Order: sequence, then C-alpha cells, then structure tokens
Amino acid sequence: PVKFEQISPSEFFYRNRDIAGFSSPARSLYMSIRELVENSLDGAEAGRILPEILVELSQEKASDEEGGVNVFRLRVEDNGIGVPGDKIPLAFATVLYGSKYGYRQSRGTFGLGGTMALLYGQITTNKPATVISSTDGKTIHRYELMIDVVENKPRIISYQELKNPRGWRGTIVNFYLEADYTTSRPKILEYFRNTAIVNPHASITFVDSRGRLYHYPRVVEKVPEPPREAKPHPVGVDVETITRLIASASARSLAAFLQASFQKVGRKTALEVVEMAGLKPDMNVRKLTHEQVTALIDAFKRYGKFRPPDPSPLSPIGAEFLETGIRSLLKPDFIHVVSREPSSYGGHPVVVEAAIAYGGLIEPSETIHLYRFANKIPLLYDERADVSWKVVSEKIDWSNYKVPKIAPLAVFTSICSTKIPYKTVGKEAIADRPEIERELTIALRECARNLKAYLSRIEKREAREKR
Amino acid sequence: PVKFEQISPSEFFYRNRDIAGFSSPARSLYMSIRELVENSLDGAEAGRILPEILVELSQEKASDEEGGVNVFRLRVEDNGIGVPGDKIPLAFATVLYGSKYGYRQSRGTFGLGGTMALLYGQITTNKPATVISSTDGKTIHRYELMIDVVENKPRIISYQELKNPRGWRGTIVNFYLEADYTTSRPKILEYFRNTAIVNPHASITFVDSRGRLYHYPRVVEKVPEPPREAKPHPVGVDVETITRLIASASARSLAAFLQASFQKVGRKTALEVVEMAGLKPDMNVRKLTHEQVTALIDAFKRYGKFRPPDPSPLSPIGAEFLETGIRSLLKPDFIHVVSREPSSYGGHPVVVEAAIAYGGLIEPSETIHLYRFANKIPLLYDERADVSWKVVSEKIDWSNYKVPKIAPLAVFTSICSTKIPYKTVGKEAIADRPEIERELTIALRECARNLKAYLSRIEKREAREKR
Ligand SMILES: Nc1ncnc2c1ncn2[C@@H]1O[C@H](COP(=O)(O)OP(=O)(O)OP(=O)(O)O)[C@@H](O)[C@H]1O
Ligand SMILES: Nc1ncnc2c1ncn2[C@@H]1O[C@H](COP(=O)(O)OP(=O)(O)OP(=O)(O)O)[C@@H](O)[C@H]1O
Ligand SMILES: [Mg+2]
Ligand SMILES: [Mg+2]
Repeated sequence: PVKFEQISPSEFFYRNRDIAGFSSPARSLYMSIRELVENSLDGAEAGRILPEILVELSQEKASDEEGGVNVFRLRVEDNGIGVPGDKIPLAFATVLYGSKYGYRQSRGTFGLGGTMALLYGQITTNKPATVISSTDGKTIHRYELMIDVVENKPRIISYQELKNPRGWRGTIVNFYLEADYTTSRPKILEYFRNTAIVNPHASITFVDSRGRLYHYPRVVEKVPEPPREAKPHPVGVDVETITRLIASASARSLAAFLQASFQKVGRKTALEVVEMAGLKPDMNVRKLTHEQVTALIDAFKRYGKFRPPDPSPLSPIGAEFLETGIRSLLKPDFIHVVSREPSSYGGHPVVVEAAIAYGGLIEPSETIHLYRFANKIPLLYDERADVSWKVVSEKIDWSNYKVPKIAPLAVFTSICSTKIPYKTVGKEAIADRPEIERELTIALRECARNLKAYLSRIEKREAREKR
Repeated sequence: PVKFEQISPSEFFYRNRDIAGFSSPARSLYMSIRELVENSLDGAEAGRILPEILVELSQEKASDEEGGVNVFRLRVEDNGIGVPGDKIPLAFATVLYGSKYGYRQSRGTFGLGGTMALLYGQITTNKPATVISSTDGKTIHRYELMIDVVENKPRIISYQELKNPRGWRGTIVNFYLEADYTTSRPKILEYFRNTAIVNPHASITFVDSRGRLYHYPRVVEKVPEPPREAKPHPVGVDVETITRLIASASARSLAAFLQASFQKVGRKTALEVVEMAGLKPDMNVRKLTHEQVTALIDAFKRYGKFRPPDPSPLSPIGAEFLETGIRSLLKPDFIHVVSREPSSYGGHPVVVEAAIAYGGLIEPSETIHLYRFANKIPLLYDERADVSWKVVSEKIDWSNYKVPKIAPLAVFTSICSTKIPYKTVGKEAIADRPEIERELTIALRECARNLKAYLSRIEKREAREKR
C-alpha cells in the first residue's frame, strides 16, 4: 500500500540541506557566517544605520589537534534595526518567514537563511540557539530557541525581558554547530574582505577560534541611499500576479486598477493596453471573466511600449565606492569602472556595475581573477555556473584588447535587482538571463576598450624607451 | 515599519521557479516532460508493472511560424499503479506532498515535480489541468484542478467518476503550458532515448507537435526487482532522526530500541554502542536526558564497526542491461561494464555502475562523451557541476590508458541510492560526496584498464600488419 505524506518546508530543507548550501561542515560554517552577516547588513540598511558587526567563532571542545571537524560556537552581533520581540521566534525558527518578500532590493530574499543556520546547528549539536534583540533601545528580548522541524515552528526553551541601561539596539545570534574552520577559513576571510569592499560604510570585526582578530574598518561615514518599496512593473508579469492584484484591488474600473497597481502606467498607457485586450476601461475589474483576464495578460505581453522600471527600489554600490574599494584591495596601475543605467528583466529593475583592474598587486595568471557581487553580497562558489563567468570567458575576446596570455587582470561584476535570478538556494551563481548577460557584456567591453588604450600607451612608451 | 510574512512552499517555488528548473519556456517544457515521465516510471515500478507510457505534445494556437514560444498541450498517459481518488488533488496540486519520502530508491524524491509542472502551466496559460486515474480497474476518477498558490492547496474545478468498461488502470495528466519545443527538442529526444537505454523493460511513445512519432519499444519482458523499504542505517544519522525515532519507539529499553529502529544492528552491536555511550542497555529510551541522547549520537559517530547497509532498498540498472543498452545505442568496438558492490554515504546505501565504450558509432572528439544516470534518470544539464565530470576530467589520466587526444570515447556512470545528493531541486548535477567520488573513480579505472588492454591489442595488431 502506498503511503502518502505532506512534509513541511523545514522538513524539506532538513532532508535536502545540500540544496540550501549546508553540504559539509566546512561549507556549513561558511554559509552560517554569511547568512547572519547578510541579515545584519540588511538590518542596518532598513534603519539607515552605519553597520557595526561583530562575528566571534570559538571552538567548544578542546580537541587534540587544531583543525578538522569540531563543535564550534558562533556569535554574530549587530547594531541594526533589531527584530520585534513577538517576531523573533518566527524569524529565526521558522522556514519561509521573513520581511524581505516585498519589491525592493535586499540581500535576503527567501526567508530561509538565518533559520537554516540554526537548524544545521541544532541537528549537529542538539543545543538550543540564543537570540537577543531590541528594536527601541528600551526593552531587550532574550530567547532560547529550538526548531520543531516536522511542524516548521519555534520551540521556545526560555524567554526573558532584560533591562537596557545603555540603550542598546540591534540583534545578537549565538548558536553551536559542527564545523571545520581550518578548511573554510580562506573562503571566510575572502568573504569578509570582499564584503568590506562593496560595503565601505560597514565596520566588521571577526575574532576567530585561534584568537586572531580581523578588523575591516568603515571608510565611508555616509549611509547609502536605501532602496524604496515600489509597485510591480507590468513587463513579464504573469497570471498569478495579476489574479492576486485583482483580488486585492481597491480600484473598481479596469483602467484605474492598472494605473494604481503597476509602476509606470499612466492613464494613456492604461487605455492603450485595455484597448489592445479588446476590453473597456470602465469594466468592473473584479467581474472580469477568465477569458478576459487571459486577454489582458496577452495584451501586456504584446504592448511593447511600457516605460523602463523605476530604479528607486535599487541601491547599487556606486562607481566611486567600487573604485575606492578595488584600489585599496589591489592598488592597480589601471582601473576603469562602468555603472550602467537601469534596465529590466521579467519586470524587475536591474543595475549592472563592472570594473577592470590591471597590474599593481594583481597576480599575473592565465585565468582571469573574477570578483562577483549580487545585491552587494560576494559570490565565492560555483564560478563556472555564473553568467559573469560566461561573459568573461565567451563574450569578451581579451586578445583583441592587447591583453597578453598571462596577465595581471582582475574583473569585477555587480548585479543589483529586486530579484536576483540565483540558480540555487545557496545564492552562489546567477542564471544567464539574456538581459543581464547583455548588460554585463556591454559594461565589460567598455572597460576593456579603456584597458586597451592604456596597454597601447604602455606599449608605445616601452618602444620609445628602447630607442 | 517592517512587514513580516509567512509564505507557503508553493509560493516559494512560484517566486523562485528558476531554482526548481523552470527557468525558460524551453527548459520548462523539458522539465514538465521529465517530471511526468519519471512519475509514470515510478508508478509502474510500484506495481511491478511493465511500463507503457504515451507522451503527446500539441501546439494549441496555430502560430505564423513553427517554432518559438507558444501555448502547447502536454498529455502523459501510463499504465501504472494509479493514484487513489481522494489523493489526486493533493498529489498534483500541492507542493511537498508525495509517496516517495520513505527509505527506498525512487526517481521522485521531493514531492514537487508533478505539481511544479502544473503550476508552471497554470501561471503561463491560466488554464486548469486534467488528471484522470484508476487504481483498481473499476472506478476512474477525473479531476479538473488548479493550484491555490498562496495556500498550497488544490482548487477542484470539477470532479467526475467515470465508467471503466475496459478495466483500465493508470494515470493521465493533461495540461497547457507556454513552451518552446523547437529549442528544447534535441534535449527532449535525448532524454527519451537515454531513458529507454536504462529502462529496457519500458515501452515509451512520444508524439510531438509536428506530428512525428518516436517509439522506444520494450526490449526486456521482465520487470526489474523493485526496491524494498528498509530501516535507516546508523552511520551518519543525526540528532533530529534519532529524536524522532525515540519519540515513536514502541520498544522501551534502549538496546531493544536500537535493534528495532536501525538496520544491521543486532544484540551485540547494540550493547557495544550503549556501553560506548556510557549508558545502560535497559534504560527507558523515552526517559533519556538531552545529554544522554547527545552521548548516544557521539557513540554512533565513534563506533566505526557497523556492518555496511542493506542493498535491498536499491534497484540498479544491472551490468547486463547497461551493456545491452549501450551496444544498441553506440555499436561500440569495445565495451566494459563494472557494477560495484553496495557502499554507503551518510547512512544511505549506494550502488555505482559504470561503463566505457570505444569506437563504433561514437564520434571521435577531444572531449569525452559523458552519459550520466541517477536512479535510472538521465541527467542532461549542468555536466560541469557533476561529480561524474569531476572524476572523468580530474581523477582519470586517459593518456595513461593509451587513449589518444582525439578519441571515439564514451563514458557511462549510474548512481543508485535511497537519497541522491542532488545539488539542485532541478535534479541535474550530483554533489561530490567523497564516498560516491571514490566509488566512481574505482569503477572507471577498472573499465579504463580493460580499455588499455584492448587498445594495446589493436596497437600490436596494426604494428604486425605493417610489417
Ligand atoms: N540581524 C538581523 N537584524 C534585523 N532583522 C533580522 C536579522 N536577522 C534576521 N532578521 C529578520 O528575520 C527574517 C528571517 O531571516 P532569514 O535569514 O531566515 O531570511 P531572509 O533574510 O528574509 O532571507 P534569506 O533566506 O534570503 O536570507 C528576516 O527577513 C529579517 O526580518
Ligand atoms: N503517474 C503517476 N502514477 C502514480 N503515482 C503518481 C503519478 N504521478 C504522481 N503520482 C503520485 O503523486 C505524488 C507527487 O508527485 P510529484 O512528482 O509532485 O512528487 P514526487 O514524484 O514524489 O517527487 P519529485 O518532486 O522528486 O518528483 C507522487 O509521490 C506519487 O505518489
Ligand atoms: Mg537572511
Ligand atoms: Mg515526481
């Protein structure tokens, strides 16, 4: 007899934690650190706060050898906006729960990351996690939590309200996990260093289990312009989205509904789309038949004259900050940065920024040093599956730009969007959506042309010096 | 003010359908076909039935050009075990619902695939799907379904009980989707052809939207030995699993619990593990403290003397069938097949089968033709991310085996397990778990040694003929 079951999303990601990136003790430590640091950066951004993030890693049991798989304690503290007391158990011990489901750029997107780190810790050590937070500088909420994996809900082991004499606001997450620091250390340090490059307003400190302190100081005192929530853009919108917008519409007439529900749709556009669908502007939008909704969506697809999306839900790195960050890291002899105008894919606004650096501290090599960023997160794995690698290795013929076979060449790509088309839940590679591939190609070719001019000048100068 | 939300798993996979493999109209057509065909093969296997599968694709709207993105109708019919009438809406219109969550090899594993295909169809065409099934040859249940994506539950548009004069049993899924057959056709045909190779007892017919019929006849009249449900193996079991086994244990004493809950744990093993944990064999397993459970898990990790897993939950292809299939496809001059003994990773039994073929119809090339299979499913995407590619390109030095730079060489790898460590929800690449990597390396080196002997004989014979 066949046994049918429904499983919860936490059960799904527990059984399939490889798919969420928690595949080995080394990789799981990397994922835990990055998920919590990205939550802290989002938390500061939401409150327009200059981020102060402290990451502490300590080895729980003394083991005979330093290295290998052991139980570690990981503690991440930030000065961000905090999590409301009644929301803490759900935010950290429930999968698919979060505040980043809107239409605005953020590092988080799935409602999974923080909970996955705690889940991994729980199933490898059997210990509860501690989450402490204050949103108002008055009340501090302190929870000890475990996750009921079968039901996808929190199990509150203890709760206390603490006094807050110093008016602290922020979030502290403290938990235990089986990890392998020796193996993942290089990637962890690279993650901090690259995060600091594209978040120059953040101050990050990492104290590792060997007692070493790594400090990445703030180099910019100004908070970047935060992304603003926007309405969906009509291009690429599907049946499900339209059906929901109709169901929650306050406007009654079809034309008014279109103008109110979408960005960049004015009266004229609304009338043209309605006419293209063979409908009337003053039809009651809630009384549209199934066929009429289908006709409306068809018209959306064929219209072709929608204005490009509003870039205010985005918050790119900025050409100036990207250049400063690359210069401090690589001290290149040449650098060129390009920041493209906003474009879109599937109804989501996208800004692509790119840079090429040459010489200085860059190690000459036959393969290009590629630094990838998505919504200001460094991507350090799955390089070959990423659209940036595809562009750098297939769309740019470097020999055309006078780049020798072995060259001190570094390429930086940054993609910012209300929805990054990640290929995996582990957020490591970006899918080759045609619009994004095109923007990257244009940006990198512009940088490469400038590189060619520089290399020509060097060539000429060296020729002159020989004579 | 920060807005917190819980989203359902269908909402999660709707927003992130790239992650489930439904990224473009061409890829979504491929995914829909494979998910339904894999469901049909599983359905036949569950009933020890020789599979008859009919796949029909037709273009819904006549378009001015044949090709490009259009609305298609996809219908898949099988003669398998069917789905019980009361379970049909949940099976096909609920995400994370299925019958393949047990401890036994099957193609399906997530409880997602069929529903994702229907979900993709629904959001691109706004049409309901039809599912027809009979489990007993008497009653036929016919549903028209849509998915409530926000709530992850079925919306039954209509239901009928139909007469069954011919005693038909099986399942029919019929739905509409926006697809691009022209682009995905080569991959679809390759999928059918490779599926037929490793499922020689299946009869598959594909009628495409151009009216062409592709038939893959049954070449073996015997149903393969089906996988049998087994208990979990103690190696690699984590806190969560142990905690649940304890909660549902009928045995009272700790030693009896261990023997009853795990495979390959007899009285002697149970006593040794209990002693290693510093516990007593007759302790009440339900009254174990948190620390005692942690000590028990530690003992599981350190014990090191558990017998290897029971292979009866597996159903490999079989060396004989693999050879027959490869011969019919490639007519090679040389072939060697290796079927490894069962091993395990993370508590799951694994059987690795591999083959090397040379000459015949194989196209000489500088890159190896790699054919990958997991639980008898062909994997056609993400080759470079797969453990088989890693072994073939990094662990085998082909020049050591007299293989020339340009060679007519084909490599086949098959991995069968109660849990395939897929890297993605789209089931295309397998993670490089050390045990699996090792098994593949050993199997392929054995095939390669035989290939070397063959190539040496050819070399000698050609040398003799020259003289
Ligand atoms: N340090 C923090 N400061 C403020 N809010 C936080 C912090 N950490 C977590 N949260 C809140 O908890 C929610 C859940 O976090 P979680 O990491 O699980 O998901 P997410 O960040 O929304 O998405 P993702 O899975 O992509 O990371 C967040 O949406 C946020 O509202
Ligand atoms: N053709 C079929 N014959 C018999 N049962 C079927 C068929 N198609 C679907 N089912 C049932 O519906 C369930 C859900 O199918 P679905 O494809 O969504 O998930 P799955 O096959 O369990 O896992 P996966 O997501 O890995 O495919 C299956 O577990 C199976 O019980
Ligand atoms: Mg997060
Ligand atoms: Mg399935």
